[in-house]
Amino acid sequence: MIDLQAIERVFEVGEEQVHALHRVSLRFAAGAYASIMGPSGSGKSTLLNIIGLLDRPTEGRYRLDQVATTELDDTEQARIRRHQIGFVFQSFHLVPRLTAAQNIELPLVLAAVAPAERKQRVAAALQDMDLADRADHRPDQLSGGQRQRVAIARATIMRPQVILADEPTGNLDHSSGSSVLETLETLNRQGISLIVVTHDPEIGQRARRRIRMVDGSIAEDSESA
Amino acid sequence: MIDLQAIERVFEVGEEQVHALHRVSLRFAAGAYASIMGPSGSGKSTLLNIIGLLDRPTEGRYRLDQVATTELDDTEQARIRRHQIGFVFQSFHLVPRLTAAQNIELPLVLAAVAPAERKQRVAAALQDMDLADRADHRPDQLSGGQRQRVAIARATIMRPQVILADEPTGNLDHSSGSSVLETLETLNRQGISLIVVTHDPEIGQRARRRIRMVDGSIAEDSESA
Ligand SMILES: Nc1ncnc2c1ncn2[C@@H]1O[C@H](COP(=O)(O)OP(=O)(O)OP(=O)(O)O)[C@@H](O)[C@H]1O
Ligand SMILES: Nc1ncnc2c1ncn2[C@@H]1O[C@H](COP(=O)(O)OP(=O)(O)OP(=O)(O)O)[C@@H](O)[C@H]1O
Ligand SMILES: [Mg+2]
Ligand SMILES: [Mg+2]
Repeated sequence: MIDLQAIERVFEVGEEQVHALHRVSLRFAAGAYASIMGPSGSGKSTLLNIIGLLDRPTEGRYRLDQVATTELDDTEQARIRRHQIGFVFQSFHLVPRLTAAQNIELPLVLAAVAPAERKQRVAAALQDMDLADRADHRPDQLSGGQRQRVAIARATIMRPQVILADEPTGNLDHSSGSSVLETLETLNRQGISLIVVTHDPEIGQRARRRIRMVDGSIAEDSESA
Repeated sequence: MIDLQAIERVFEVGEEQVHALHRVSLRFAAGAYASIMGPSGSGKSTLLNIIGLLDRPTEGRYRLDQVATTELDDTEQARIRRHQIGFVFQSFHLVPRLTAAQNIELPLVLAAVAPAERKQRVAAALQDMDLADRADHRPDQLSGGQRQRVAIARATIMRPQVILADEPTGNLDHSSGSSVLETLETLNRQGISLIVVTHDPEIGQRARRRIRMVDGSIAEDSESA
């Protein structure tokens, strides 16, 4: 399903080179449930961005569902990303002018889903994320944790094949965080691959496979242990 | 030092009224160290914004260091805010065009501190936050936790009388989170009032006074217990 081979990611800042990912090789089967943990700056978001086709590796190859994505151009990558991947961003990236409901609805609109069905699916997602009474609030009228839940609902509304969640509970209290994880785990039980980046060991331990990064490399991987 | 009396904060969204804060009365002495915890949406950021003079209550009074702030106009409030308060935002609010070092330096520039002294203080702050090797990165070239540490360094560089930190460790691993708290606690021991909003009970327990909010009201306050 997800097959990363010898991935390198180097960023250039002026004269400096930052080796954000080094020799990363990982494979995930369809329906996998993995967590990625590690210190701040260890490369977790960079890795997730590459898996999510939001960034390209400097070296190495990435196959998604048998497709050699590294050989596709940006338009083709964007198409795959839109249809197959749901991404929960560490900084949410909600559309400021749209309400919570409209933000969640956006992928359905872009996929030309019929209005009646969109309405019903958005209502279900709002209910599931405990946001029904905040449907008409714009992001600046929401709390940090409410924005996070909007981002999660938007990433999952299309039932993508792969859900990538970057710190999905960072702004949530224990109870909202568990609730959100349960929603993601329910989707995983239905066959959706789930990769969660987290700093919270309680969240990380819930995954069947636990990966730890240090300084851009994979330091531990419970699957190969 | 901080004296809130019968604070109400109502937001209006279309026809709807959101009672984000209800009957909040709290007093903090100079040098206090308090944590505020509670469910997502319970009013923690709203309360912190009012204390930080970033927002005004709908009703009630707020005295900061004997000054009846609620009676000041926006310019006067902004002046007090700039000189007396350091605010770490839940969503960081860094200046995108400036580097980490320049973001941290900004309050010193605005306060007309001499260049040589600015340079030295920024270098110390970068060192303290483990960001020395990221000084020239702009926010989009930093990890989530690195941005968070820049926000903390910027909020503390002026040695304000009051530091208000909204989820300062939400994007940090355990070890960086502790390190950041130690920096804030060192400032508190020097006499600076410190109020930390957090979802992490380990962080919340470190405070001498622990406040819990539910649905816009103070549900528990260990100081009055
Ligand atoms: N666009 C960029 N340009 C330069 N350096 C970058 C860029 N993006 C990330 N970096 C650097 O690459 C390293 C890895 O960043 P990444 O965001 O993947 O870390 P992370 O593990 O997600 O950290 P956190 O837990 O703080 O979110 C960091 O040291 C960061 O400064
Ligand atoms: N500008 C606004 N307009 C309308 N409602 C708002 C506005 N800002 C906040 N709210 C609402 O007020 C309530 C309190 O928000 P606040 O941001 O203070 O919560 P919080 O305790 O910080 O939550 P979190 O832990 O998720 O960050 C929330 O239900 C939120 O939807
Ligand atoms: Mg990250
Ligand atoms: Mg908040």
